[in-house]
Amino acid sequence: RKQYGILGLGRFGSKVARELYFKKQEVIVVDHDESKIQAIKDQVTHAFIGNIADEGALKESGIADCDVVIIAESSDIEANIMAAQLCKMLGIKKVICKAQNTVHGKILEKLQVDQVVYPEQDAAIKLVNKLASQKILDYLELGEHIAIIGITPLESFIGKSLLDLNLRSRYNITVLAVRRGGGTIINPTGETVIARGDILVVFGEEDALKRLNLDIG
Amino acid sequence: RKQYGILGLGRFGSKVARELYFKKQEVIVVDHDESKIQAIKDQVTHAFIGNIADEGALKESGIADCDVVIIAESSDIEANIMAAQLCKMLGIKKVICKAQNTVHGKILEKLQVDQVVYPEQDAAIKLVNKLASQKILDYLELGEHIAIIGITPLESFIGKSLLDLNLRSRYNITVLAVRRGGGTIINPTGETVIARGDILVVFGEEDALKRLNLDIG
Ligand SMILES: Nc1ncnc2c1ncn2[C@@H]1O[C@H](COP(=O)(O)OP(=O)(O)OP(=O)(O)O)[C@@H](O)[C@H]1O
Ligand SMILES: Nc1ncnc2c1ncn2[C@@H]1O[C@H](COP(=O)(O)OP(=O)(O)OP(=O)(O)O)[C@@H](O)[C@H]1O
Repeated sequence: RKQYGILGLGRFGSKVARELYFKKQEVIVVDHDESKIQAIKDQVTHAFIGNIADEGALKESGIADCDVVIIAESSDIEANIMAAQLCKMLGIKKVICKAQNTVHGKILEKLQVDQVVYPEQDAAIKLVNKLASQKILDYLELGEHIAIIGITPLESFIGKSLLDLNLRSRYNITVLAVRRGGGTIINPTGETVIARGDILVVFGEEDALKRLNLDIG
Repeated sequence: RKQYGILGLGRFGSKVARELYFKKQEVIVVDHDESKIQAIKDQVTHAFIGNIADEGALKESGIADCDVVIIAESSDIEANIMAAQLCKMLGIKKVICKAQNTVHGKILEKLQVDQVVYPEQDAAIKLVNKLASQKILDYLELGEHIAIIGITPLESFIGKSLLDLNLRSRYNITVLAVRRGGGTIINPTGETVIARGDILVVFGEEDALKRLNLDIG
C-alpha cells in the first residue's frame, strides 16, 4: 500500500485524494484554505493546513515521506513550481504536476517531474474529436467496466504465437498491441510470437482482465 | 461544415475553440475579457467581447445561429446556467456545458443540455486508475495516433462473419465490440455475423481507420 500526497484541493486535487482513499490508499493532503481541509478531512488519512511551497509544511505534514506526490494546485504557478522543486529535493520517488499551460509544463519537465497533467486541455481535445469526426461517427465510450491494460506474459506464453495462445477464446480479451524493445506492434497478427520482455496491451471487460491477472499472478 | 460557438475562454474553452478551427470548422467565441479576445481572434472565425449570460450578446455575436454551443465558463455558475438556458431557448441544437461540480451538473441536466463535461474530475479518475492498479501494471496510453471509433458496416460486410471479413489483415484494425439492439458484444468471436444496424467499435492507427473510412464512404 502506497502513501500518496496531494498538494492543493481544487476540483482535480480533491477528486484524486478521495478516489485514492476510496481505493484504500494512504492519502495526505495539504491546502492553505481551512474550509477545504475541514470539508475533506474525513475522506482522507490526514489533512493539513499549510503552504505547499514551504519545506517545513511538507515535512511536518508527512508529504516528505510519501511515495507519490500530486501537485494539484495550478493557478499560482510559482507555488506549483516551488512545490515541485521541493518535492524533488526531498527525494519523492514520483512527482506528478497539474500544469496551467504548456510553458508552465515545460518548466516542470526541466525540473524532471515524472508526469505533467493538463486536465482542461485533454478534455477539450477529447470533446473536439467527438464533435468533429462525424464521418467516422463519434469516439464511442465503451463503458466503465472495460479497460486497456499492459501485462507481462505468463511463462507459458513465451515462444508461442498469438494464434496458438488464442487469448480471445480462453480469456475473452483482445491483444491490441505488443510492446517490444523501444517499439510497439499495433494489432499484431496471429503469427506474432511472444518473446521474453514483451508487454502485451490487452483490452477486455474488467472481470476478464482480473481472471487473466489471477493466472499471471 | 458546422458552426460552433464557445462561451468563455478558460483553458478548456480556448483549447476547444482553437482545435475546432484547426479542423476547419467555423468558430465563434464570446468572452467579457478583452485581452482574451485579442489573444485568440486570429485563431478563430469571429471573437466577440460580451457577456455570455446576455441574450443580446448571444444574438449579435452569431452564437444564436450556431449548430453547437460549448459553455466553457464554469467558475461563475450563475452565468453558466443562464447561458445554458438562453441557448436552449434560442433553439441551439446541441448545448455542451463544463460544470464545476455534480450539483451544478445536475442543474444543467434538468435544463436538458446535451452533454455535461467535468475535465478536472475526469482527469483525476484517469490518473488514479493509472496509479492505483499496479498489480495489473498501469493503464498504458497507446499514443496519439491510435483511436477507437464506431463505424456502420459496409453493405458488403452484412451477413458475413468476422472470420470471413478478416478486417485485421485487410485494414489492420481490430473489432473490439459490436453494438446491436440495446446491447454490446465485447470482444466478439470470429463466428459473429454482421447484421444491418450493427455498429462496429474498431481500434487501430489513424491512417488505418482513415483507409477503412474511405471505403465506408
Ligand atoms: N501556496 C499554497 N499552499 C497551499 N494551498 C494552496 C496554495 N495556493 C493555492 N492553494 C490551494 O490550492 C487549491 C486549488 O488551487 P487552484 O487555483 O489550482 O484551483 P483550480 O485551478 O480551480 O483547480 P481545479 O481546476 O483542479 O479545480 C485551492 O484549494 C487553494 O486553497
Ligand atoms: N459572464 C461572462 N461573460 C463572458 N465571459 C465570461 C463571463 N464570466 C467569465 N467569463 C470568462 O470566462 C473565462 C473562463 O472562465 P472560468 O472561470 O470558467 O475559467 P477556468 O475555470 O479557469 O476555466 P478552465 O478550467 O477551463 O481553465 C474567462 O476568460 C472569463 O473572462
